[in-house]
Amino acid sequence: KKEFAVIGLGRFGSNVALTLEKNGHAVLGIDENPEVIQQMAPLITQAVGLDATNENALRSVDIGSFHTVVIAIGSDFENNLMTTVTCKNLSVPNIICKALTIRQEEILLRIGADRVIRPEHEAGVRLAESLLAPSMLEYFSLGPDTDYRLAEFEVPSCIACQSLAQSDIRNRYGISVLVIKRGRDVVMNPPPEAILQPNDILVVLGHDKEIESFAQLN
Amino acid sequence: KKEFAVIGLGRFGSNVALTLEKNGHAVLGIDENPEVIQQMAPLITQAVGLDATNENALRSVDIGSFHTVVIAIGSDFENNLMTTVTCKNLSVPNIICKALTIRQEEILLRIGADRVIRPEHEAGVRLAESLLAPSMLEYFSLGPDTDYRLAEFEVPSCIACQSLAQSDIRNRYGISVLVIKRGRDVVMNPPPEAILQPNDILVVLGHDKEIESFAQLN
Ligand SMILES: Nc1ncnc2c1ncn2[C@@H]1O[C@H](COP(=O)(O)OP(=O)(O)OP(=O)(O)O)[C@@H](O)[C@H]1O
Ligand SMILES: Nc1ncnc2c1ncn2[C@@H]1O[C@H](COP(=O)(O)OP(=O)(O)OP(=O)(O)O)[C@@H](O)[C@H]1O
Repeated sequence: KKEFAVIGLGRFGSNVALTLEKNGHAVLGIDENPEVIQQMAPLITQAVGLDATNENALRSVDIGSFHTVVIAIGSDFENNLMTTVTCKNLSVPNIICKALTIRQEEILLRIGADRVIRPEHEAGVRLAESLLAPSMLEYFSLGPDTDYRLAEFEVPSCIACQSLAQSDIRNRYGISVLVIKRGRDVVMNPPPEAILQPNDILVVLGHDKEIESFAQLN
Repeated sequence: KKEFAVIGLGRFGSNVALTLEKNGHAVLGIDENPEVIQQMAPLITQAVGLDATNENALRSVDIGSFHTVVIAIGSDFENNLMTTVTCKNLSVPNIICKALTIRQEEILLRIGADRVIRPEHEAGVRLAESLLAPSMLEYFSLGPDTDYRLAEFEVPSCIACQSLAQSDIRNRYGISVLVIKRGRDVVMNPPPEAILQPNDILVVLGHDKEIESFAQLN
């Protein structure tokens, strides 16, 4: 099976297509705007101008032969919907859509989208979270059924130059230091006598609330 | 100092504002569209209708007293630019702007933005990366100066029911298993005899290339 097609080469769609191409995958890009096709044609494997709400046009590029189709049409929800329904009818196994609102997301999931992305909404939430805990450089949750997370911090200045044991992080915050990165070196399961130096990067494991308190240290 | 103001309450800006409010912070929201202000007024601490390119209007809400101002105006770059320059002149310490293109980002950084976000671009790259390694549930890099990363995977079926030692992950892939999560339980630094069960979540540390090979296992 061919891999990826992207319908709608706006900022979101074109970046999906370009990133896939950069990583060695052939992408079919579709857009009804000939200027967009002209711009994208030198940059992706195949760029075709057609109206994706037209089932015959989608058949003509054998859209059903693609494993994953990304439908990146934002501003015209009816176009987005029509295109999604058509791809579903043509048996595309994995359909990923952009949506602008949660109501649109619900509708798209109900009519056959496998996954829906709301770029502006997600970026707004992500920015707010980084403003709320600016010392937490990165993190991810260990799952939807748990409040454990892994998080990355620069060593807070108030514990720099202490040993891990002296800093007493586990007792004071309930979190565990899994990794210390210093420059290019990485120490896993650092021993209690390991000295925390300024600019070290710590990777810690703990519950959301514990990690949030630790994040307030800076 | 007051904390947060958001100028431009479109999808990106409104979600920044709402997430900050949900986490207990008072937000000043500014938008020139009275319908937007009417919608947002019940949801945030203060919603003011004004044209943010007007320096006197921004002075009237004491914008310089805010530590962080998010300028979430996308489609009119001149408005975005004017507002950014005005906030800079009024001594806002931390200015974060939305941009549509990398050229806009460069300009905004040069005229005083501390950070620039391109939501559609970043979402497109992020989606493509998740399509390229669908078994890698989450990850983060340990820094811009290293290719070490932490990543989260569901146990690949071909090694489920083996012990960590039998699976020989470290020798075969060069990556280290830091955490095994099973249901609600979390085991740090699992011993070699730990059995990997289907549905376990693994957190591993390794170089980008090693993690990418491990990601192909599913
Ligand atoms: N029926 C259609 N068939 C093919 N392409 C379409 C169709 N409708 C819209 N497009 C294309 O999809 C692209 C993105 O559409 P639109 O501008 O509506 O979305 P957007 O969400 O605002 O984009 P961005 O990703 O830049 O935020 C445009 O280049 C447009 O030409
Ligand atoms: N000069 C200005 N002063 C105050 N508000 C403004 C100004 N210019 C634009 N806005 C507001 O900013 C909001 C977002 O603007 P716009 O629609 O240009 O951005 P967008 O990037 O498309 O939004 P979204 O975040 O929904 O993707 C709108 O509600 C608009 O009224």
